Amino acid sequence: MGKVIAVANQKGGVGKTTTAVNLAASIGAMEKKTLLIDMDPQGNATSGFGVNPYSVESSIYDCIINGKPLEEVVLKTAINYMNIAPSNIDLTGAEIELVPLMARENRLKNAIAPIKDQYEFIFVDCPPSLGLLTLNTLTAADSILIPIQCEYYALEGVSKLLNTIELVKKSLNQMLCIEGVVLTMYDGRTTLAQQVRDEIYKHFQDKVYKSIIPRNVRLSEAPSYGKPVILYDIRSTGAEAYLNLAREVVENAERS
Amino acid sequence: MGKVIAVANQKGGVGKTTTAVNLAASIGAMEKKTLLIDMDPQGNATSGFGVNPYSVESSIYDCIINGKPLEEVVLKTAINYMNIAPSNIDLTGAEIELVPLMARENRLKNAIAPIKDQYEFIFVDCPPSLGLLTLNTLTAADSILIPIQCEYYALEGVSKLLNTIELVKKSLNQMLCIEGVVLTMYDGRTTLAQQVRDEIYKHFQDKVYKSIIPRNVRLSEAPSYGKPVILYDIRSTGAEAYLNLAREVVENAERS
Ligand SMILES: Nc1ncnc2c1ncn2[C@@H]1O[C@H](COP(=O)(O)OP(=O)(O)OP(=O)(O)O)[C@@H](O)[C@H]1O
Ligand SMILES: Nc1ncnc2c1ncn2[C@@H]1O[C@H](COP(=O)(O)OP(=O)(O)OP(=O)(O)O)[C@@H](O)[C@H]1O
Ligand SMILES: [Mg+2]
Ligand SMILES: [Mg+2]
Repeated sequence: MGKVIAVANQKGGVGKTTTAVNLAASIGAMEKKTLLIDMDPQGNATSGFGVNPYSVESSIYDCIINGKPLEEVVLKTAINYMNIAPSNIDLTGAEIELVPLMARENRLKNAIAPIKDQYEFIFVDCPPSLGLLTLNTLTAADSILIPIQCEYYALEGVSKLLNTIELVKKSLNQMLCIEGVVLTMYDGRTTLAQQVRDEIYKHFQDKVYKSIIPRNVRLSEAPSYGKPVILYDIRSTGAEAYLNLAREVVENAERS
Repeated sequence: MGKVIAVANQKGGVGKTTTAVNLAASIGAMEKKTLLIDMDPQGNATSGFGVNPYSVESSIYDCIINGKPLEEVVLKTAINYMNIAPSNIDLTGAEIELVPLMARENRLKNAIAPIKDQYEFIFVDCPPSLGLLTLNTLTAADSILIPIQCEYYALEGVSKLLNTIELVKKSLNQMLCIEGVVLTMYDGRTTLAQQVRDEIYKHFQDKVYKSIIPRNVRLSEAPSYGKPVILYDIRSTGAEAYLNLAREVVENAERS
């Protein structure tokens, strides 16, 4: 039975897409059937696998707005056990188009239900906001994985994200819990990063993954080749960190 | 007559807030009457000046939704010639609340009109999306200043931003033009940054500011002290870069 994990944080540029792409690819490489859904109108997770969001005919937009079966939208990737449900430019209008629709927060959950059993893990990359696309994802998700950059503004936004999770739990999805918190773009040389890290450990304790993702240029180069980092440069510290994170995520899932 | 400049880019974490805060502060330090409006529900520009977005009684939300005069919301800052119109938690719901309202894209423009003459520069920090808050800002603005991080995903989003600017020009604000493009968090040691920089010069030519903002930890430390970088560490390379950018922005405005 597939576990649906939202990769979300309304703060921009904290590594949501980089985490969703590389975690899904790493777990796929461990031969666990994995799906990555791109719910961000920017389509970065889509292009992170070499798929052009501008040329994709149908996308997750058609599933949540027109009820198209998710199975018809899913594409294969260069990783055998991993598929992607791409985003395209139509998704930009979805936040406003969803407002008057029936069961507007449940559209993604209903789209995933028929295929949930075909995968062990389903990751959903979210846009940098707490609008209807992210709410749809938090309603469909079993848990949320929170990438946090060790910077002041990123720390500030955490309490707001936690409030939103509580609101979703109360009225849309009682099951939602925190899968884990991953520190991203970590540069241990700065005191700011250490101070923010300590704050996050105090707040989230054992929910913080042992694997910390270091700042590594290979992670930001990989998307320009349309590849996850394990296909672009498996020896890099970025690839190693995401493989370690993938092992932790899988172990936690198998234990519970 | 105040020049309204939107600081916008739907890509997250590219340095919009850091640019809006430090540019407004630097121009204020040049003794030009400056206003910074925080249109991002995250309230980072607000806390960048030491104001707590959770404790602010009235904010830009009251102006665009309830028609409260902007003058009643504006706060003084530690910089004499510079004021701020803060954001607060209410702004989170504004994107959805604006949908059914009359003249929903013109709410900010109408709020700014009565006080536009009191300032030489009015900067507006935008959230990382192309929703109604950003559309309100592009409708109210004379021009848009685009911070771009020299990374692949940030480059990918530029064509979408330019499309949106064209749409706004056609139907909401004929006057809107590009004020300039500023490269942020620049690390010249990586070939990726150089490649992306060259792409941006090719695309925007003389619209790209000569001042490039380097990656500088003092810029990310300053907000944790509630200060713009010129008050936190004026000798830093980050402060120097924003003072240079401020001079360019002022010179361009005085020339046209
Ligand atoms: N560990 C890392 N080391 C170096 N660069 C990184 C790392 N993680 C992410 N990046 C780069 O930083 C930028 C921001 O990351 P990313 O786009 O994944 O964040 P995001 O949270 O998905 O952004 P958005 O809020 O726009 O969706 C990207 O250009 C990415 O390539
Ligand atoms: N030149 C720089 N050097 C080092 N750190 C920087 C620089 N510019 C910005 N930062 C840091 O990078 C992070 C992202 O910057 P910022 O929050 O200004 O981007 P943004 O585009 O406003 O993000 P959002 O999309 O969430 O609104 C912040 O933690 C900020 O402190
Ligand atoms: Mg992303
Ligand atoms: Mg910002």
